[in-house]
Amino acid sequence: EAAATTVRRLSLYLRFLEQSEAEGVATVASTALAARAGASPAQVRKDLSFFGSFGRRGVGYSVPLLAARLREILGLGRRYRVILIGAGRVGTALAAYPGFAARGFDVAAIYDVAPALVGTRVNELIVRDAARVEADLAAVPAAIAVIATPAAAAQAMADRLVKAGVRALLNFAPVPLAVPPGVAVSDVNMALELEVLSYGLKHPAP
Amino acid sequence: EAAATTVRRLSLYLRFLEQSEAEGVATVASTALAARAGASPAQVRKDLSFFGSFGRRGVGYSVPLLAARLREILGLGRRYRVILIGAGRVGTALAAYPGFAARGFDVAAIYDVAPALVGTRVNELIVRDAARVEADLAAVPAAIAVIATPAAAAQAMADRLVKAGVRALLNFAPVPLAVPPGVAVSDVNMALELEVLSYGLKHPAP
Ligand SMILES: NC(=O)c1ccc[n+]([C@@H]2O[C@H](COP(=O)([O-])OP(=O)(O)OC[C@H]3O[C@@H](n4cnc5c(N)ncnc54)[C@H](O)[C@@H]3O)[C@@H](O)[C@H]2O)c1
Ligand SMILES: NC(=O)c1ccc[n+]([C@@H]2O[C@H](COP(=O)([O-])OP(=O)(O)OC[C@H]3O[C@@H](n4cnc5c(N)ncnc54)[C@H](O)[C@@H]3O)[C@@H](O)[C@H]2O)c1
Repeated sequence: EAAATTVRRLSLYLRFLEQSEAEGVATVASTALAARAGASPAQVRKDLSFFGSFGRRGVGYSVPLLAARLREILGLGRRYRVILIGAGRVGTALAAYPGFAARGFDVAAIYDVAPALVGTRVNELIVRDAARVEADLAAVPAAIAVIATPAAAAQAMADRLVKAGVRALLNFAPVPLAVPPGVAVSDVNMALELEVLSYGLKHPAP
Repeated sequence: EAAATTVRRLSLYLRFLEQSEAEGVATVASTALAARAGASPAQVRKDLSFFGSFGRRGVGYSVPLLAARLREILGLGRRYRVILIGAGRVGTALAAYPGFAARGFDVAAIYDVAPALVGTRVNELIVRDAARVEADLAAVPAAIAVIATPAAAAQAMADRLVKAGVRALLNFAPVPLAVPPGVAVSDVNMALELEVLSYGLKHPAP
C-alpha cells in the first residue's frame, strides 16, 4: 500500500508531466521528475516501478503514457463530489478555490450549524443546515468530505459522515479522527508546513 | 539535502515521540514511527541514519534522545517570528490557529492592501497596511512570511519580502514563486491533499 508521502510525490510528478505535455515535450528523465517533487532520481524510479515498468534507462519516460498511467493510479479518471462541513474561514476559502474543480473535485455543498450562516451565499453555493447532511447524502452520495469545524465537533461529524457512506475525509481540525478500516483520512496541519521551512532556514539549500 | 517529503516525515516522527514522552514511554521501535508517518520501517531507519546513528537494532530508539535530536535537526530549538500577507479567509484562519504558537511559530503581524481591512482586529493583531512591510521588517526582522494574497499579487510580494530579508515563504497562492537560492519556499495546495484521498478511494487500505 503506497503511503501518503508516496502518493503526494506521484501527484507532483503528474503536475510536472501535464506541464511538459502542454509544452509539447515527449519524454522526461527521472532527474527532472525528481527535481520537481523534491526527491532523488532513485526514489522516482522506485515509486514508478511499484506500479509497473514505464521508462527505459537512458531514454526516460514517455510523457503522455506516464501521465495517463498516473492519472489512473491516483483515481483521477473520474470526478468526485466533495462536501464541506463548516462555513467559517477555512470552509469558505476552500469553497472559493478554483484548484479543486481543475483537478476533478467538485464542491457540491457546504454545511454549517450557525443560524446566521445557514442560507447565506458562498460563491455558487448556499450554506445548508448541517442537520440535513444525512438526508442529502442519501439522495446524492459524495465520496469526499472536508471537515473544517472546530476541534470539538470534528469526531462526531466524522462518525455521521462515515455512517452516511462517505469514504474519504480531509481533516483540518487539530484532532486525530478515529475511523473504521476502509475510510481514508488526510490530516492537514499548517504547522507541519512551517516545520519544513524551519528546516530550510537551518539548512539553506546551496 | 533532505527533501521536503523527508522533512515532513521527521516532523511526524517528532509528533509521535512527543506524545510518547508525555505518556512516559522510554523507547520506540522503527515500526511504530513508520506507522505514524505512513512510511516503511526501512524508510524510518534510512531517514534517521542520514542524520547520525540513534537506535540499536532490537532495542529501538530512545524517546527523549531522538526527540531532542529531531527538534534540533528541524531547527525548532528557537522561536520564529512569522508575518502573514493577506487578511482574507486564509490569512485570518491562520492568524487564529493555535497550532502555530504551540510549535514555536509566533504570528507577529498581518498585512493587507484593502482600506476596509487595514486597522481591523484579527485575534490579537491589528491589520497593518501592506505598504509598511519593509519598514516593519527593517525595525524587527521576521524569518518566515506566509503569502495568502490572490495569485496576481504573490510574486511581487515575494520579491519585496526577500529583499527585506525574509528567507522562508509559505505560499498559498496558486502560482509557483521564483526566489533566489538560499530562500526556502513551501507551496500549499489542498488539491494535492484531495488527490491523496482519491488514491485512497481507489485503493482502500485493508
Ligand atoms: N490545520 C491547519 O493548518 C489549520 C489552520 C487554520 C485553522 N484550522 C482549523 O480548521 C478548523 C476551522 O477553522 P476556521 O478558522 O474556519 O474556524 P471558524 O470558526 O471560522 O469556522 C468553523 C465553522 O464551523 C461551524 N461549525 C461548528 N460546529 C459544526 C458542526 N457540527 N457542523 C458544521 N459546522 C459546524 C461553525 O459554526 C463555524 O462557522 C478549526 O478546527 C481550526 O482549528 C486548521
Ligand atoms: N492552496 C490552497 O489549497 C488554497 C486554498 C484556498 C485558497 N487558496 C489561495 O490562497 C489565496 C488567498 O485566498 P483567500 O480565500 O484568503 O482570498 P481572499 O480574497 O479572501 O483574501 C486575499 C486577501 O489578500 C489581500 N491582498 C491583495 N493583494 C495584496 C497585497 N499585495 N498585499 C497584501 N494583501 C493583499 C486582499 O485584499 C484580500 O484581503 C488565494 O491566492 C487563493 O487562491 C489556496
